[in-house]
Amino acid sequence: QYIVVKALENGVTIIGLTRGKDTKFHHTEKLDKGEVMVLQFTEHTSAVKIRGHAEILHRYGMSTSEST
Amino acid sequence: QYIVVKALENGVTIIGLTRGKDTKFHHTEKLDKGEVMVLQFTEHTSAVKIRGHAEILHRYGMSTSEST
Amino acid sequence: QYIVVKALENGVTIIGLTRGKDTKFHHTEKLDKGEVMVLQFTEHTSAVKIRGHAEILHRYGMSTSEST
Amino acid sequence: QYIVVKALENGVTIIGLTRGKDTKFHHTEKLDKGEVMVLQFTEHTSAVKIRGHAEILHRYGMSTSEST
Amino acid sequence: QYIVVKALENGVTIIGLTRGKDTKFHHTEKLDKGEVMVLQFTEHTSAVKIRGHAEILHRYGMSTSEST
Amino acid sequence: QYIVVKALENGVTIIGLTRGKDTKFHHTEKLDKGEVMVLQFTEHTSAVKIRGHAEILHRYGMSTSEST
Amino acid sequence: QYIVVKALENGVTIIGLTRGKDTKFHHTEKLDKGEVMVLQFTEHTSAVKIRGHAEILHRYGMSTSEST
Amino acid sequence: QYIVVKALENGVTIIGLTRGKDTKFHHTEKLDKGEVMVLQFTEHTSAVKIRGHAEILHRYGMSTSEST
Amino acid sequence: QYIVVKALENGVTIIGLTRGKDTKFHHTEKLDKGEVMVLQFTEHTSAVKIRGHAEILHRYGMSTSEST
Amino acid sequence: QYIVVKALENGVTIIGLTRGKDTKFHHTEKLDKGEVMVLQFTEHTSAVKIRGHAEILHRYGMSTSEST
Amino acid sequence: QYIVVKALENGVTIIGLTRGKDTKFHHTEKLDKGEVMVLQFTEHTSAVKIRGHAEILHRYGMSTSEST
Ligand SMILES: N[C@@H](Cc1c[nH]c2ccccc12)C(=O)O
Ligand SMILES: N[C@@H](Cc1c[nH]c2ccccc12)C(=O)O
Ligand SMILES: N[C@@H](Cc1c[nH]c2ccccc12)C(=O)O
Ligand SMILES: N[C@@H](Cc1c[nH]c2ccccc12)C(=O)O
Ligand SMILES: N[C@@H](Cc1c[nH]c2ccccc12)C(=O)O
Ligand SMILES: N[C@@H](Cc1c[nH]c2ccccc12)C(=O)O
Ligand SMILES: N[C@@H](Cc1c[nH]c2ccccc12)C(=O)O
Ligand SMILES: N[C@@H](Cc1c[nH]c2ccccc12)C(=O)O
Ligand SMILES: N[C@@H](Cc1c[nH]c2ccccc12)C(=O)O
Ligand SMILES: N[C@@H](Cc1c[nH]c2ccccc12)C(=O)O
Ligand SMILES: N[C@@H](Cc1c[nH]c2ccccc12)C(=O)O
Repeated sequence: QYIVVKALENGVTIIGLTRGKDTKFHHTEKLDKGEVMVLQFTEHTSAVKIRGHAEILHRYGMSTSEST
Repeated sequence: QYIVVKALENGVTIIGLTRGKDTKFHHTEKLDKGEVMVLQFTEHTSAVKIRGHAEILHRYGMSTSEST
Repeated sequence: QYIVVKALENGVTIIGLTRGKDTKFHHTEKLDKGEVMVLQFTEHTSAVKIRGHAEILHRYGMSTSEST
Repeated sequence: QYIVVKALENGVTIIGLTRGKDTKFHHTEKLDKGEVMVLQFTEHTSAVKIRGHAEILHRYGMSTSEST
Repeated sequence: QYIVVKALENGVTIIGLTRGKDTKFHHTEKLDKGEVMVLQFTEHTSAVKIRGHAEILHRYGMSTSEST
Repeated sequence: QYIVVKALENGVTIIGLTRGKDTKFHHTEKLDKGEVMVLQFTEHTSAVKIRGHAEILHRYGMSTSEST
Repeated sequence: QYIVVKALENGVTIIGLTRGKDTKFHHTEKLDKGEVMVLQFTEHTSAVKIRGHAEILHRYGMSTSEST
Repeated sequence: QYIVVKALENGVTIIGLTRGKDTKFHHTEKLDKGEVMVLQFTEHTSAVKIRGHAEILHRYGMSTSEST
Repeated sequence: QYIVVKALENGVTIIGLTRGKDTKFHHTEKLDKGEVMVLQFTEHTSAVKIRGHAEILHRYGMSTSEST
Repeated sequence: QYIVVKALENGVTIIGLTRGKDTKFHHTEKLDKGEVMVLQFTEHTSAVKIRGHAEILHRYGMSTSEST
Repeated sequence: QYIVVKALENGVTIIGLTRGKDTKFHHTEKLDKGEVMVLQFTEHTSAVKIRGHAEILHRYGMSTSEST
């Protein structure tokens, strides 16, 4: 189980949220425009939040996050 | 097993409900317009409630939640 | 295994029935119009009853519950 | 493994039959017209009987039970 | 693994045969016209016999039993 | 894993052969015309023989046994 | 995993070969014209040989054995 | 996992090669024209060699071995 | 679970991020133009970042990373 | 998991490479023109090399090796 | 899980990278033009690098590596 994120602008952030009773941000990965990242769900990551303009590929197709 | 939520307005809330005998809200995540979140079902989360205007992608296709 | 419920009116109720020898209502979740809920079958929930006007997405397609 | 039942009239009954050597009725759930129920097969339920006018969705498609 | 039986006349009988070295009738369920039953294969039931006029849905499609 | 047999004449016989080192007939089930039977492969049955005029549904489609 | 054999003439033989270091004939089943047999691969049978004119259904489609 | 071999001439040989560190011929089965054989991969057989004119059905379709 | 990366220019970098509580870069692999790499997700790698102009094949199709 | 190799000329060689830390040739099988071989991946074989003119069927379709 | 590599020129190299904390080259296999190799991912190999002009078949289709 993974998702693919491609940054369409500089400063896209991918945030990993902790698995378990508590839900906190455990890691933030910054992407420059054009970089691609492939991210799994893991023992420590059960939710992911994406900020900034990016393409997100997942099992239901593609979503586009917009810069806020 | 995950769902994908894209906020179509500011202030969209994603609520995780506890797994087990009791059903309570254990975490609320606020999304700004354009933010995308990918959320798994987990040992602690067996139901999710979405309020506000958002696109929800799941195995049966897409649902749109409306602001109340 | 989950189902997706979208309330088409205020006051839609989703009822979880207990797994096991006895069958009782263990939780009732009220939805306002436009709210969407994603619900798993779990160790404690082996049947779900929906009252009020709502769209229910499941593996066989979509069912619409009507207000009684 | 679950089935979906939508009541098309008042007084539809869904009967759960016990798993095991003996086959008895362990629970009867009454549905009003328009109510929808999603029911799993479980450790205690290995057969289900539906009486009254209802739509039953299952892996082979849809069956309609008629009032007797 | 389940099959779906809809009675097309009164007096349809569904017979469960025992799993194991011996093959005996352990339960007979009578259906009235229009009633629908969903039946699993189980630890105690490895064969099912249907008498009377009924529709039987299974993984290979639909069979119709006739009254003898 | 099951097969579905529908008798197209009286006196159709379904024979279960034993699983294991030896291969013997452990059970013979007689069907009247129009009766339908659904039969699993089990711990005790690893082969099935059908005599008489019947329709046999299985994973590869349908076979028709003829009366000898 | 099973195959389906329908005899197209009398005297069709289905031979089960032993699983294990040695390969021997452990059982021969004779079929009359029109008889149908459904045979699993088992703990004792890892190869099957068919002689005589018969239709053999398997996962790759249908083969026809000819009388030698 | 099995393959199906139909001999298109007399004297077709099916050779089983041993599983394990060593690779040897542990069994040779001779087929007469028209005979069909269904062969599994097993604890003792991890490769099969076919000589002579035969039709071989497997998961990728059909191959035809030619007489050398 | 693997992805395929083809470098479309010299100096493409594939970065493996550690699985676990911490997220660090544990390995960087440099590719020259035209080289192809096939990379699994593993016990030590739960996320991969690609910089430079490359084609990335994954379960959702193809993504192209651009040089920053 | 197996592949199918058909020799299109004499002297085709199929080489099995050892599974484990070391990678060596543990077995070479020579095929004559027209012979067909079906080969599994095993505890001892994690890579296979084919030399000479042959047809190789695998999950991605068909490859043809050429004589060098 | 395997990939198929066909060398389109002499001197194609297939490099196996170690699974685990460290990532090193544990084996390099040289292919002559026309040779075909089928390679699994294993306990010791979690990434593969291909240099030189070759066709690589994998679950996403075909990639072509170019000589650098
Ligand atoms: N800590 C939460 C994170 C989470 C996953 N899915 C969620 C859905 C809603 C809210 C929180 C979550 C958990 O592991 O369950
Ligand atoms: N605590 C409940 C939450 C829940 C999941 N699915 C439901 C359906 C209906 C009502 C409650 C629920 C459980 O784990 O079972
Ligand atoms: N307590 C019951 C609830 C139930 C599930 N499916 C049913 C079908 C019919 C009646 C009751 C049920 C059980 O776990 O089995
Ligand atoms: N007690 C039976 C109920 C049952 C399931 N499937 C059946 C089919 C026919 C008759 C009875 C049944 C059992 O668990 O096996
Ligand atoms: N007691 C038998 C019932 C049975 C299942 N499938 C059969 C096929 C033929 C004859 C009998 C059977 C068994 O469990 O094996
Ligand atoms: N006793 C045999 C019955 C059998 C199953 N499949 C067969 C194929 C051929 C001959 C006999 C059989 C066994 O369990 O293996
Ligand atoms: N005794 C052999 C029988 C066999 C199965 N598949 C084969 C292929 C070729 C030759 C023999 C066989 C085994 O179990 O392995
Ligand atoms: N003894 C070998 C047989 C074998 C299977 N697949 C192969 C491929 C190539 C060479 C030999 C083989 C093994 O079990 O691994
Ligand atoms: N160390 C993290 C790496 C990671 C995987 N997926 C992620 C998504 C977001 C942020 C970090 C990650 C983990 O194993 O969970
Ligand atoms: N001994 C190696 C053989 C191997 C399999 N796949 C490979 C890919 C590249 C290089 C070597 C290999 C291993 O089992 O892992
Ligand atoms: N040693 C690494 C090799 C590896 C696999 N996939 C990767 C992706 C990126 C970087 C290194 C790797 C591991 O087993 O995890």
